Amino acid sequence: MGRIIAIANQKGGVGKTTTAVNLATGVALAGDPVLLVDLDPQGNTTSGLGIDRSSLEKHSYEFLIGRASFAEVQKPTEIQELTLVPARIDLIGAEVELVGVPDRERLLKRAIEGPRRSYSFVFIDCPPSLGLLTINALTAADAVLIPVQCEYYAMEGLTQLLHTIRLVKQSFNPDLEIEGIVLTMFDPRNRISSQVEKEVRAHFGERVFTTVIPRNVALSEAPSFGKPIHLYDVRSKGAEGYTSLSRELISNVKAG
Amino acid sequence: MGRIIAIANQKGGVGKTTTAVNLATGVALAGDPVLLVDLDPQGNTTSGLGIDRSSLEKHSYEFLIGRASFAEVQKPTEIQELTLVPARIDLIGAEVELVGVPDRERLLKRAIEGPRRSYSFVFIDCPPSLGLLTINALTAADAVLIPVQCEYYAMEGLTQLLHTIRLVKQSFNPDLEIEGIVLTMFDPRNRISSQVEKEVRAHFGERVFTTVIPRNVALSEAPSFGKPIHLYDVRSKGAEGYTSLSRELISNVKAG
Ligand SMILES: Nc1ncnc2c1ncn2[C@@H]1O[C@H](COP(=O)(O)OP(=O)(O)OP(=O)(O)O)[C@@H](O)[C@H]1O
Ligand SMILES: Nc1ncnc2c1ncn2[C@@H]1O[C@H](COP(=O)(O)OP(=O)(O)OP(=O)(O)O)[C@@H](O)[C@H]1O
Ligand SMILES: [Mg+2]
Ligand SMILES: [Mg+2]
Repeated sequence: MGRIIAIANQKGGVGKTTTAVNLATGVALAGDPVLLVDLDPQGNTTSGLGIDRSSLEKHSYEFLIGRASFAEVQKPTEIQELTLVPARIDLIGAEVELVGVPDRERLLKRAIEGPRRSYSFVFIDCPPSLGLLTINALTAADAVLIPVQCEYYAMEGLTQLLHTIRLVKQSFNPDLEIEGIVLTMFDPRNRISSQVEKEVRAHFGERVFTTVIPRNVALSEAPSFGKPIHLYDVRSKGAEGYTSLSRELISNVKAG
Repeated sequence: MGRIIAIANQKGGVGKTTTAVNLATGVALAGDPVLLVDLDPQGNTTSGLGIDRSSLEKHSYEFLIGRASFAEVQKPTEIQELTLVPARIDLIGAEVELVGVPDRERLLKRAIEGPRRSYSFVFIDCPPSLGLLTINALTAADAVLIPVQCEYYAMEGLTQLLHTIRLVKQSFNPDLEIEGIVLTMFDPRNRISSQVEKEVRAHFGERVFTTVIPRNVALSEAPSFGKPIHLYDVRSKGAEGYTSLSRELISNVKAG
C-alpha cells in the first residue's frame, strides 16, 4: 500500500519540481515501483520527464474530477519503475471550477485510493500556492516533504506552510505527518546558505533530512533535455544529492 | 497620473519581488514619487523593505476590499520617495472569500484610482499564480512587466502568461500593454542562461529590456537586512543592474 508524499511549499522556485522528478527517479532506480502525480498547471514535472504536454488527451485534471480513469491518464517514463500522471494547463481552471463541488478537498484522495495499491511510493508535485490543488494533495497524502531553498525569503514562508498543514490535519486529514524538510540549492560561497541551514536545523531538528542538495548547474540543464538528473549526468553533484536523499527517505520509511 | 505596472509571472522564484523592491527603489531614487503595492500573501516585498508584518493593523487585503482607506494602509520606507502598501498573510483568504463578490476582478482598480494621482509610478508585486489577486493587478494596471529567470522551466511558462494577459485584455482591461520582459539571474557560467536570452530575444524582440539582471549574491543577502540593494550594497552588480533597469524604464515611458 504505497506511501503518498506531497511535495509542497507555497514559496515559488524552491525546487519542488526538481525534487519531485529526481527523488521519484532515485527511489524508482532503487527498485521500488513509484507513481508521480503532476498537480501543477505549469506542468514542469511532465516536461521535465520528456513528455510532450500538447499531445496529452487525458491528464491530472480529468483524473482529479473523475472524468478519466487511472488507466487513461498514466504514462510510462524512461525509468522502468516510474509512472507519471501528467498535467496540462487546463488544471488552472480547477481552483475556480471546483468551488461549488461538495468535498472538493478530497477529490484526489478518492481518485488515488485504488491506484496507490500497486506502488511503494506516490509523489505529488504541487503548485506554488496554498489553494485547492495543494489542499487536495495534503488531504490525499500520508506525509508532506518540504523543499526549502537556502535563501532568506524561503525561510520566511515556512511558518505559513506549517500553519496550513495544521489546518489540513484538523479539517481533512488527521493522519498527515511531515516526512521532512530538505534544504535545496545550497551554495557554500553564499553566506546566506549556511545561515539558513543553521536556523532551519535549530528550529526543526530531526525533521530536517541530513542530505542537503547543492546548487548544481546540471540540475538546471537536465529539464531542457526532458531527463531526470540520473539520465542526464549521473556523476554530477546533483545526482549524488538526490541519490543520497532517496536512500535516506527509503530508510526513514522502512524504519517507520 | 501615475503609470501602474504589475510585476507578474506565475512561475515561482523568477525574481518578481526582487524586481519590485529594487526597480521601485531605483525609480524613487531618480526623484519620481513611487507607490509599491504588495499583493502577495507571502509578504516578501513588505519584509524586503524592512517592515514588520506582524505589527501591521491595516494592509493590502483590507485596502482591496474597501475596509481600509489608503491613508490607513500606506507606509513610508527608508527611501524618501517610496511608499508601500504592505501585505499580510490574511490576503491568502482573498481567492476564496471573494468568489461571490460582483466585479471581484476590479476591486484593486477601484481602490487605487484616487491614490495613483500622487505618484509617477505604481508597482504591484504579484504572487506566483494566475488567480484572483494577479487578475486584480492586471485589471488595474496600464502595463505588465514580466521577470523571466534565465532557466529552462521559466521560459516554458511564458506562453501561458501571455495567454492570460490576452484574456484579461479582452474581458477586463482593453488598454493593458506589455511594459517589457526583463531577464533575471543571468549567470554567464551556465550555458542555459545564454540559451534562454537568445530564445527570448528572438521571440519577443523589442519587448525585452536591454538591461539583463545578473545573478548576484548581494541581491539575495539584502532582504535579510530588510533593505533594497541600493542601501545594502550600492556598488554591487545587482545595484548596477537595477539602476540601469530603472533608467531604461523611465526613458521608455517618457518616450511614450
Ligand atoms: N539544486 C539546484 N541547483 C541548480 N538549479 C536548481 C536546483 N534545484 C532547482 N534548480 C533550478 O531552479 C529553478 C527552480 O526550481 P523548480 O522549478 O524545481 O522549483 P519549484 O519550487 O518547483 O518552482 P515553482 O514554485 O514554480 O513550482 C528551476 O529552473 C530549476 O531547474
Ligand atoms: N539576480 C539575482 N541574483 C541572486 N539571487 C536572486 C536574484 N534575484 C532574486 N534572487 C533570489 O532568488 C530568490 C527568488 O527571488 P524572488 O523571491 O524575488 O522571486 P519571486 O518571483 O518573487 O518568487 P515568488 O514566486 O515566490 O513570489 C530569492 O531568494 C531572491 O533573493
Ligand atoms: Mg514546480
Ligand atoms: Mg515574490
